[in-house]
Amino acid sequence: NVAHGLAWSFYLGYLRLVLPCLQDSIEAFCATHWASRPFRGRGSRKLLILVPLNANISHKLEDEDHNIRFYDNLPNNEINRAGVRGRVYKHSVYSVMDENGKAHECVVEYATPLLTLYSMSQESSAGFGEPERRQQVLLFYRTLQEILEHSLECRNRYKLILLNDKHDEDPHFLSKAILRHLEQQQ
Amino acid sequence: NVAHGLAWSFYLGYLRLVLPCLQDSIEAFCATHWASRPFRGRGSRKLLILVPLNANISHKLEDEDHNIRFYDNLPNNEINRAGVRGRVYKHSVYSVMDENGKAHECVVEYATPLLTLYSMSQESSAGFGEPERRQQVLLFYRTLQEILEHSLECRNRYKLILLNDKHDEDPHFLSKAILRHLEQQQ
Ligand SMILES: Nc1nc(=O)c2ncn([C@@H]3O[C@@H]4COP(=O)(O)O[C@H]5[C@@H](O)[C@H](n6cnc7c(N)ncnc76)O[C@@H]5COP(=O)(O)O[C@@H]3[C@@H]4O)c2[nH]1
Repeated sequence: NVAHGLAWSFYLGYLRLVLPCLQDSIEAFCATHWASRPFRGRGSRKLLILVPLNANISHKLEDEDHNIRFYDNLPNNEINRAGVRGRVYKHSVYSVMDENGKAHECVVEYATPLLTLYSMSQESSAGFGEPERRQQVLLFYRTLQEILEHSLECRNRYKLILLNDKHDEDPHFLSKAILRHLEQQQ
Repeated sequence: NVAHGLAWSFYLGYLRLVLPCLQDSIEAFCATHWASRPFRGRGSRKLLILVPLNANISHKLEDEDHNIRFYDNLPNNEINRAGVRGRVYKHSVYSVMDENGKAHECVVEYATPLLTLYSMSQESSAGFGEPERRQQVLLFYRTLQEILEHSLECRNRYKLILLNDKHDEDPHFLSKAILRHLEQQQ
């Protein structure tokens, strides 16, 4: 079950390493961006992880929805990993505009392992096709949810956002989905 | 089968992205390190990927064998991936000394997904234990070998080095294993 292993890999090789220092990174970021005062108001200090059911992932969020703009990257985090000296882990900060034109900053990215699920479903030799892919995305989501709920290093530092692709024709589908989740944390 | 998905993920989400520009990175590296003349002689211009059967991975190769020294990192490669702007991919160059005291430079690292296999075998809720782990490492190695042999982007740009941990007591086991593989390319 590919999704099971990818969820564990995402947790063990990434979330468990980066979430404990996310708060500090955001604070360092706010100190160097004091003029524009990001992360005030409804902005979230958790890592928002987007999980689209169709595993259709963009490399730039602003390509999905013009109410989303790339703001800047958080400071780099360097960790020695498996022979790579100072491997870089970083997150991007986006500014998301609501219907009143107000901007909210958040640290958001897609769950990268979904790119693997998508590509595997396109490679005949990889062993599964498009019909199984949706199943695998759901299994990934549920496995990850389960792992993260029991993780001390990750607790309260993330938000998993499952995106139902049925509303894809709405040009502001993504910003609205993100804003709904930001609101829920008040 | 966790190892199957991890091998595909390692190819689709990493090797397929970085191997095509490895040669250029090494050339840029040699241009900025001209005084010490690295990669002459027996040094390899392929990515050496270490696959230890026991999945026991160090974060710094020099901790494993004092005949190995960290030389420097190749230039960073920045790619926009799944919402992370300019995600950094880099490799470390090591200097490996042979029995005659001669140094050979190479780009080498452990296969990162083995860290996931190792950690999963330690987590009771992940679904497999130490006895299955060796099987999974072999499956990972064979699947990866199969994928890479059929890959146009990766052909001739890598070398998979399966490390049998039976010789772990030899303090120069790792440098000798690497040098054997460098020799094979003449
Ligand atoms: N040596 C090495 N250097 C790299 O830069 C690198 N980047 C990825 N990988 C390995 O390739 C495979 C595919 O990567 P993917 O990005 O889909 O999944 C990644 C990704 O979803 C997430 N992750 C890891 N590092 C980052 C990162 N810097 N930024 C965002 N996400 C990351 O966590 C998963 C597991 O990571 P690793 O367990 O380090 O091994 C990966 C994986 O086996 C790398 N391996």
